[in-house]
Amino acid sequence: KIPKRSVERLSIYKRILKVIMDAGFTTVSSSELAERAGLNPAQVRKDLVYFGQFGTPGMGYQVSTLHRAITRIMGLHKKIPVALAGAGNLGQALLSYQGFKDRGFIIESIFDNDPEKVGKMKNGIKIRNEKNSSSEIKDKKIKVGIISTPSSAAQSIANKLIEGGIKGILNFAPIELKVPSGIIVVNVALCEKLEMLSYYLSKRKIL
Amino acid sequence: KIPKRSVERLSIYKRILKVIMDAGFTTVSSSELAERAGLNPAQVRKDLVYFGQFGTPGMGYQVSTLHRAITRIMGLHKKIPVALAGAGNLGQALLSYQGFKDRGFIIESIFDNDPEKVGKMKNGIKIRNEKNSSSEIKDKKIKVGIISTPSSAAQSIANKLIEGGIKGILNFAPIELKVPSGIIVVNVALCEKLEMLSYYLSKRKIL
Ligand SMILES: NC(=O)c1ccc[n+]([C@@H]2O[C@H](COP(=O)([O-])OP(=O)(O)OC[C@H]3O[C@@H](n4cnc5c(N)ncnc54)[C@H](O)[C@@H]3O)[C@@H](O)[C@H]2O)c1
Ligand SMILES: NC(=O)c1ccc[n+]([C@@H]2O[C@H](COP(=O)([O-])OP(=O)(O)OC[C@H]3O[C@@H](n4cnc5c(N)ncnc54)[C@H](O)[C@@H]3O)[C@@H](O)[C@H]2O)c1
Repeated sequence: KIPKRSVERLSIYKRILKVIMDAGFTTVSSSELAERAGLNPAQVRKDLVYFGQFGTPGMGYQVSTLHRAITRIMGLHKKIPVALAGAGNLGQALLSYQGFKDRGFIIESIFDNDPEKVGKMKNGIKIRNEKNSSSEIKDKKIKVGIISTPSSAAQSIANKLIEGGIKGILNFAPIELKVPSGIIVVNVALCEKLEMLSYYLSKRKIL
Repeated sequence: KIPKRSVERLSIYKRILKVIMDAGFTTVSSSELAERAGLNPAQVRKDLVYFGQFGTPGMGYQVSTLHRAITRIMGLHKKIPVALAGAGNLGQALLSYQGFKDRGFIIESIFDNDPEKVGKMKNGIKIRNEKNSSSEIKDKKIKVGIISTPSSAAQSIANKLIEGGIKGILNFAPIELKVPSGIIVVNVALCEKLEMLSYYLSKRKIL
């Protein structure tokens, strides 16, 4: 079984390879990849071996070949339709975030339950009432959902997304979603990032 | 040197301990902590040993003692003032995010350069012009900053925050900030979370 951390690091390698490719380099060593990622070279080699045989010992990796291979392994070689539930402050920031579009994640459906928002256009898409979310997700065959509603609504909207056929959820609401097995939930807690900062600053007696 | 991953996991242990404490339990074993965190018990014990001697072998850990110790190690036992630069969609979502307040992170200054926003009150704080950011941060002795401006503005605002005395930055803008040594930058890339989802869904041939 591949450790979750190795999967997370694939994103980092892909991002670094893109920077190296754009700079015009065609090969890269595991120690250079490691240095740019703040890891050790053995960790980079160990991670990549989980996903296939890349590069030649002593010669490093072909940048565009490795980038394309990682992109395909992560399923990012094609457009991925996404449904967003909750078009408030956070939802609007996610809608206009270029980072999602650049990687092929296209928000195709937006749901809310606020009469002031339902029916309005956002980024070329009409916000629909969350009551219709299951049927629309089914029609559009969307498999990935983002929840940016208040916690009080998150479980009920998750149930509707799953009923419509969603299999993976990026959840921003600070509650533990109960989902059937086979459904993948990735939770985001930005506060843990600030906690990291606080730890390092207290260690240096700055805080 | 303590691995970054072990520091990140401290946040997870703290969150789980709080849930256990609220449920009325007074002790917890490393295997129960591990199960709730999706880790193995040896990893939990190894992580905690980096930070001190907790618990008694065979008896587990005292929940409130361990929770208080981790909170203090992370510098979260006191209020931490934060400066926010960029009061757009993402900035507004971060301003109203209860998760920051619950952990003692209090946004005390907000900066923007949009004349429509400067001077307006948000969550009881007046949005100030980013031109005055250094002097206000200095006066309020703020050490932690959040950047939620467009990439084009992120480096120049980072320089102003650092000039004012900020030592740790949570950066949402998708650019690599160049900062003097001693300044800690934690970058957030929510797209990497969607990439994780995509990897697991393609492995199951759902995407
Ligand atoms: N995890 C993190 O790090 C993080 C950071 C910021 C915000 N948040 C969370 O994200 C969520 C959204 O935050 P926000 O600042 O955008 O709040 P917001 O109030 O601005 O937006 C919430 C939106 O959800 C809509 N909504 C409510 N019930 C709904 C339902 N049943 N179906 C569909 N839409 C519904 C509302 O009408 C509103 O448009 C909150 O749960 C907040 O705690 C999390
Ligand atoms: N990392 C992630 O996962 C993620 C997710 C969503 C958004 N983002 C990023 O967050 C940033 C903000 O996104 P948004 O949707 O809130 O954009 P937005 O346009 O709604 O908000 C940006 C705000 O910054 C202000 N601003 C511009 N120049 C400034 C300056 N020099 N000083 C102070 N304020 C200034 C603008 O006036 C505006 O209020 C963008 O860089 C976006 O790419 C990142």
